[in-house]
Amino acid sequence: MKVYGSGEARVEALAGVDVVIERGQFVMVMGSSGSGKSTCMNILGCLDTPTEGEYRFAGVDVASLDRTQLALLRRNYLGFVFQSFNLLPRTSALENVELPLVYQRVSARKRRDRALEALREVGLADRAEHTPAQLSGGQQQRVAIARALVSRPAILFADEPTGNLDTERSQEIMHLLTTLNRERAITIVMVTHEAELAVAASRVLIFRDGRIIADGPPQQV
Amino acid sequence: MKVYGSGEARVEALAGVDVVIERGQFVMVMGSSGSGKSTCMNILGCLDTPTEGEYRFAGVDVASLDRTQLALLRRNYLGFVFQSFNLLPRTSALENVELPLVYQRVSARKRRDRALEALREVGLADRAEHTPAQLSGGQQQRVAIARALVSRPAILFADEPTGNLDTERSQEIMHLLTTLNRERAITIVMVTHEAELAVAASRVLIFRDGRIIADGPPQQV
Ligand SMILES: Nc1ncnc2c1ncn2[C@@H]1O[C@H](COP(=O)(O)OP(=O)(O)OP(=O)(O)O)[C@@H](O)[C@H]1O
Ligand SMILES: Nc1ncnc2c1ncn2[C@@H]1O[C@H](COP(=O)(O)OP(=O)(O)OP(=O)(O)O)[C@@H](O)[C@H]1O
Ligand SMILES: [Mg+2]
Ligand SMILES: [Mg+2]
Repeated sequence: MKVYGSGEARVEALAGVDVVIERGQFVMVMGSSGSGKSTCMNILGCLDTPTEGEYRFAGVDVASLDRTQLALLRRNYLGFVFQSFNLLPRTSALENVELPLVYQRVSARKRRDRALEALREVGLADRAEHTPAQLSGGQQQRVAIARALVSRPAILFADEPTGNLDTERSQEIMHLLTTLNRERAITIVMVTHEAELAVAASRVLIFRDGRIIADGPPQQV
Repeated sequence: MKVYGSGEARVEALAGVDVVIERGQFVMVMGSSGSGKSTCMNILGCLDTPTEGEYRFAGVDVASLDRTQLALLRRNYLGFVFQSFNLLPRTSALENVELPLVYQRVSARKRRDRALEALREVGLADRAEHTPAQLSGGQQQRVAIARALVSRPAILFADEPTGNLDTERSQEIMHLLTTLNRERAITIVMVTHEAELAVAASRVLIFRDGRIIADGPPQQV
């Protein structure tokens, strides 16, 4: 349950959501614009808290954790691709991708190698020195994906990660994600509005007006 | 022709583009990430200039216009939906949509009515007072579309205007755009990566590595 504002301005972004995500699942989240997908992702990713209700991460009630413990939890276990990328503006693609490794105190040399490898995986090794303003929309989106994956998170939350990518690039990213899910057991929760991508997932959640109205395998849903 | 940087950092964003866009056309622009679509749109929209070559708008060489004349040209004839929306952050949706009418010195009352009507057309009349931070990704995108259309431009440049919208909302926006094109003869140049939207256009341009490699009706291309 997530409510913003009050009185006339009251908005129920989430009106009642009950969901359990299991380790190793690839969950696709779909639904109309404004239906609560990003709000739900932010709560699952420990970036926001519900107005009512509780959220347990690996059996731990996250409301019982203080800010430092939450930051450590996110840093060590979670990767996030935001709907609006959230890259550091005057910083190169390489430095943007290195950032999670800086927080994890990885050595400068290892950071650079792993960040370059992550950029290579999204086809941007030749744009390592460009700042976001010197990159196309789809390139910025791919830098955000590389940054989310470089720390090898246990769970990846990806909010519309292919929204700015042509079909070929989208397929490359989907191939990368399904491989990571299958070979490294990375749990993936991904928002998309493109039905043809949903078949890559084992499970689809459909949101409407702040509720989940369907939950099952892609073919059924 | 559009080149950034030099030496090792040299990037040919546009390597040689020759295109003529006729009044009343609905042109769909497609192509891989980083192929030059947004760069081309910025030049056509008089927001940027080519490194080499010329651009004539209604017979006028835009290089012969000074900054004030260019600003007037854009204000009076052009509408732009940016790939990253570019909304004013601490300003309500209504005020964001009113902005082009402020520049055109429309009265406060008319501005408000027309801005509310534009928000209604994109399904956001009930979000008029929300700031961008209080809107979902797809809602921000629709505010950007409303803002681009409120001044009734002769030409609309829309860079991935449905990238964050579910299928139903995308169809609504496409219906709105095709109606404006047909009934008000608004010329539309739209970037998309979704092939199923291309059939709404009379002409498709496909970019690759800074060049147009295909140009024709949707079925052929
Ligand atoms: N300021 C800049 N400096 C250097 N290179 C740039 C700059 N701006 C854009 N580029 C490069 O120019 C190329 C074309 O960019 P453009 O934004 O036109 O691509 P696009 O077709 O719109 O891509 P997308 O579909 O990802 O939005 C890209 O390879 C990009 O890295
Ligand atoms: N800070 C806020 N204050 C008020 N309302 C908000 C705020 N943030 C989000 N909302 C509202 O909550 C609802 C759900 O937003 P959310 O971002 O979760 O939608 P979404 O499903 O991700 O949509 P989209 O597909 O457009 O990205 C929207 O109607 C939005 O207007
Ligand atoms: Mg969202
Ligand atoms: Mg672009």
